[in-house]
Amino acid sequence: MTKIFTFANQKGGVGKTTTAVNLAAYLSKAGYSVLLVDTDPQANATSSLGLPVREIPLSLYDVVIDRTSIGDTIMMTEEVGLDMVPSSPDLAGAEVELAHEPERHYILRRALENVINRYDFILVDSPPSLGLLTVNGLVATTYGVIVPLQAEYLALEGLSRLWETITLVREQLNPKCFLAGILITMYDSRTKLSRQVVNNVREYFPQQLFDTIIPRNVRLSEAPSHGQTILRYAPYSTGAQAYEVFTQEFLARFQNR
Amino acid sequence: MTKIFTFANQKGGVGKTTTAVNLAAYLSKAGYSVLLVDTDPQANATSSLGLPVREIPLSLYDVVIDRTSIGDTIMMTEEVGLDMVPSSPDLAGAEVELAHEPERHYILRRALENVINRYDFILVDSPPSLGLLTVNGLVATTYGVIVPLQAEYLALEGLSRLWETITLVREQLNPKCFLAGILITMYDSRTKLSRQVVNNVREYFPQQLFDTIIPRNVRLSEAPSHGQTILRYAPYSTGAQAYEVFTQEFLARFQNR
Ligand SMILES: Nc1ncnc2c1ncn2[C@@H]1O[C@H](COP(=O)(O)OP(=O)(O)OP(=O)(O)O)[C@@H](O)[C@H]1O
Ligand SMILES: Nc1ncnc2c1ncn2[C@@H]1O[C@H](COP(=O)(O)OP(=O)(O)OP(=O)(O)O)[C@@H](O)[C@H]1O
Ligand SMILES: [Mg+2]
Ligand SMILES: [Mg+2]
Repeated sequence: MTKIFTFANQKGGVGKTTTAVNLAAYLSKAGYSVLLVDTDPQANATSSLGLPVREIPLSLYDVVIDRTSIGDTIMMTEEVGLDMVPSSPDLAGAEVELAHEPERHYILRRALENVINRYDFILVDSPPSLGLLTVNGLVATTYGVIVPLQAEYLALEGLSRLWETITLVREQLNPKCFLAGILITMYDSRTKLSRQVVNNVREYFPQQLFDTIIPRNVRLSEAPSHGQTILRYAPYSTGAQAYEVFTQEFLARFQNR
Repeated sequence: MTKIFTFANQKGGVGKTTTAVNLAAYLSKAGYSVLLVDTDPQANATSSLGLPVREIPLSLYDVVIDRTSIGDTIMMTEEVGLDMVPSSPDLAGAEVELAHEPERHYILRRALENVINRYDFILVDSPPSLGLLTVNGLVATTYGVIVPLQAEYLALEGLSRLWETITLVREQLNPKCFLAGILITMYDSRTKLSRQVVNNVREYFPQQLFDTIIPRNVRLSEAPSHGQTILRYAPYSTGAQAYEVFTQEFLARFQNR
């Protein structure tokens, strides 16, 4: 039974892509078959896995405008067992192009039905907004939403709005859309702010907060420039180790549900 | 003659809001009258200046749906000489609500014509996307676009797409939309990556790159949680000093043009 998770947070630069890409890598290392879907027109997840964004023949955009099936867009990556549905900058126009399509919120969910039994996990990366592309991810999820949260005040401020949106989608479009986990990213143990944010989140969302905290580690931001996940680029770095531990916690929480 | 600048970068979390808010503060400290316009539905610039986002009577959204003039939305802030046009989460629906409005790209430009002679500078903060709200900022600018750029690989990757969009808007919608400056933010001198990104930008955009580099400094990320600019929160911090020096360089570059 394939488990579909969506990574979302409208606040920019909080580690959505870094988390989706590296969790996908460690899940495939653990022997699971994984599909990573990039719904962000920036196509950062696509380039982080070494795929040439400007030369991609078919992307999620072609699926959205009904030109092709999602199966035709799937590309293999350097990691065994990790495939990818690439994004394209054209996706930026989807929200307006589909404004009058009554079923526009179900496009990704329906598309994934064609490939669902080929993978153990499908991970969906979202853009920094609560628009149509992100909502498609919230409607497609079958196991819930993972929220990467930078340990900063402005990122915390957006959490209540994200919670409202998740609740709205659960009530109106997808009963399986719930806040499945919050992962603290770019944590700097030297700052009081980081500790305050974590304490704040633990108070309001104790069930959802993962124990694993991802520290700030420059290796994580270097890896995309080599088109590699942290597993391949710097497997002994503190960033890699944190994502490996996170993967174990993720599996412990969801594997048997 | 009012000078309108727009702060844009579709990459999330690169310091757009932090730069717009703190430049506005130091310009008002230098005796200029400044209007800060928040076009991001996250309303981070609004809350960074201490305004209560959920209780704002009239916001930019009311202007966009033609319910009121921008003058009616203007609020004073704690800084003398710094006013604000607040945002609201409702703004997230604007792209779809205005999809068929032929003049949708000119809404902000036209609205600002009513207040243009009341301020020396108008600074526009954008959301992390290249959608309608950001394009409105690119069409409204009269002195160009300031691009805050985090010294990271994924932020650099988005620069060519941003350049293409700025060029497109200049050719089709606003001849005054050009790349007026690139400001390196969250620079960590200990990492090779930061140095590589700066060298890369200096090679391709030598004219636009500001000499001032904003270092990573936790005081900058603490200030918004107090609803204060860095000038009021921690004026002697390295972050505050960097924005003060940046303001001087900004004035030197644009004051006499
Ligand atoms: N733990 C970390 N330590 C250091 N750098 C990190 C870490 N996690 C992510 N980064 C870097 O921070 C930046 C933002 O991360 P990322 O792009 O994953 O966030 P995002 O939420 O996907 O951004 P966007 O909102 O633009 O989609 C990137 O340059 C990334 O390489
Ligand atoms: N020089 C800096 N040093 C440390 N932290 C910073 C610095 N500049 C910004 N920050 C913090 O980094 C985070 C991202 O900055 P900011 O919100 O200004 O970026 P943005 O580009 O406006 O984000 P978005 O794309 O979500 O609109 C915020 O939490 C901010 O407080
Ligand atoms: Mg991303
Ligand atoms: Mg911002």
